[in-house]
Amino acid sequence: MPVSFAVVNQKGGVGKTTTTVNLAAYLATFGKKILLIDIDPQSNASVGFGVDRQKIERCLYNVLIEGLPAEEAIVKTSIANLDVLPSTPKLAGAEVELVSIEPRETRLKQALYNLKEPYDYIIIDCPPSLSLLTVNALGAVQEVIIPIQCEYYALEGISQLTHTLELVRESLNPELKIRGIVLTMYDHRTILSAQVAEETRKYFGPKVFQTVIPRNVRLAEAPSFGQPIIFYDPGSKGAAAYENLCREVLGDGHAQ
Amino acid sequence: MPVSFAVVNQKGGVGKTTTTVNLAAYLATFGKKILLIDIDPQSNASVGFGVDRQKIERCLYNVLIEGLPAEEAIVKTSIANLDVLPSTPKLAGAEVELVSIEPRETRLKQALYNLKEPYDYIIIDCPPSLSLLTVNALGAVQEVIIPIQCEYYALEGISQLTHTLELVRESLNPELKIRGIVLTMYDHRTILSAQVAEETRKYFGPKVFQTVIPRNVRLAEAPSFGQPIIFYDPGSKGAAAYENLCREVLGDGHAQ
Ligand SMILES: Nc1ncnc2c1ncn2[C@@H]1O[C@H](COP(=O)(O)OP(=O)(O)OP(=O)(O)O)[C@@H](O)[C@H]1O
Ligand SMILES: Nc1ncnc2c1ncn2[C@@H]1O[C@H](COP(=O)(O)OP(=O)(O)OP(=O)(O)O)[C@@H](O)[C@H]1O
Ligand SMILES: [Mg+2]
Ligand SMILES: [Mg+2]
Repeated sequence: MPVSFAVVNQKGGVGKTTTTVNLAAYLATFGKKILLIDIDPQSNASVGFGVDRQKIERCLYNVLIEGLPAEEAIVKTSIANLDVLPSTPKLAGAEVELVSIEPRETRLKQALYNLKEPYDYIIIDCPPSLSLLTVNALGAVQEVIIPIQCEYYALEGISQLTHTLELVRESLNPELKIRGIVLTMYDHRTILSAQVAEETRKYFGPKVFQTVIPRNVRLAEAPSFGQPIIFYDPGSKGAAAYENLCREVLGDGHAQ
Repeated sequence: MPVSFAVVNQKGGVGKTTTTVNLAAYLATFGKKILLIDIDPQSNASVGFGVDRQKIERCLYNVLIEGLPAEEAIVKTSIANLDVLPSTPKLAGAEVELVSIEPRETRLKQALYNLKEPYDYIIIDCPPSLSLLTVNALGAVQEVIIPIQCEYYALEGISQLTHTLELVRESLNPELKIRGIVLTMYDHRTILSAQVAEETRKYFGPKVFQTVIPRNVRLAEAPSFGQPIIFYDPGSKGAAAYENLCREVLGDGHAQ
């Protein structure tokens, strides 16, 4: 039974895709077999691994709406141990189409139940909304990882997010836990970052990962080359931070 | 007949709320009467003007779903000439509820049609999705302003956005135009910013505003004080940029 995470936060631009892509890549290089699922119609995570959306015929849309077996939409990446179940913009249509399919909240859970391939981890990149696609992701995983950008608006949405997790626990997935909170885009030069980090630790306590992801332009450059940071610039501060986060997630205590 | 804009981009965290709040504030101080509508359930724009969501009994949700007259949900801000039609998290429920109301795409347009107050400008802050709430905003305005963050993923979503605008023109609002593209969070130290700015100008040509909004931490600090930048730090680079943008929007050619 694979360990499964959804990377979720309805606030936009907080580092969900960057965290999903880079955590998945480091876990793969540590020898874990990874399935990354892109349930965001923007398909940034697919692009972040160099998947060409124009060439994709079958994607998560076909799995959720037409019942295509997940295996038939999964693509290999250039990274050993790392497969992607990609999305394309047509997934945006699934939001409305899912409303009239019963049961609409567990389509993804059912699709993953029948997966034959033995993955160690399944990681799902979510869109910036608490919509049916995100609910499908929350219904299909054991834990969530919540990136929080070190800025003011990012704090505002936390109570909405924890409320949604509560609703999902009551109706869909009683075991859903918070695996951890990742502070992202931390800028050591600004008081704002320090204040938000402090507030977040007050709210979530030990749930906040020790590793803090700094603002680092190399992380923003890597997607334009279709590569995770470990291949684009393994010596950068961004790469070191995501490597540390990976060690923390693995729980082997080697986080520096 | 007021001039109306929707500030829209389904990519998250690109500066939609920051642009809406600060453009509205400068237009108001230039003497224009402004109605800012917050159609994002995150209600960041409401918070950006110091609106206390806990104290709000009636919001855009009541207008869209229960047919409450817009005037009854509009609140005054501490800024003369600037009113806000706020949202609260319960607006997130409207996405699903709107699906079963006919006509579901023009609820906002109808609500604004009956407005008695003579506003010069109506500006709508949209959520990071191309959902029914965003479609309602696109159906209710004459023009859109599109903030584009100077980063790679922001470019990826442009074709999806222009495709959605096309669909809205065909079915809901034939006159919908692009008022302009605003380049945001431009960091003069990175090649990435320059590359994205160049690509965006290639794609949109003269539609890109001359004014480029720089990355400026004062813009990120201002919301925690419930103030637009003109009051929080009028001497900052962020304030100067939004003042220039306002002049460009007013079309008086004084943009420096
Ligand atoms: N630590 C970082 N330092 C610098 N830039 C970053 C960092 N993390 C992410 N970015 C950049 O910030 C932008 C937003 O990040 P990303 O797209 O991962 O957020 P997201 O939460 O997935 O956004 P959305 O809500 O649209 O899905 C991207 O351009 C990304 O490259
Ligand atoms: N020019 C800028 N310089 C520095 N920080 C900025 C700038 N513009 C916006 N920000 C900050 O970046 C974050 C994202 O901006 P904002 O919330 O306005 O984007 P958005 O597109 O409205 O996000 P969402 O997609 O969640 O609605 C916020 O924390 C904001 O304060
Ligand atoms: Mg993303
Ligand atoms: Mg916003």
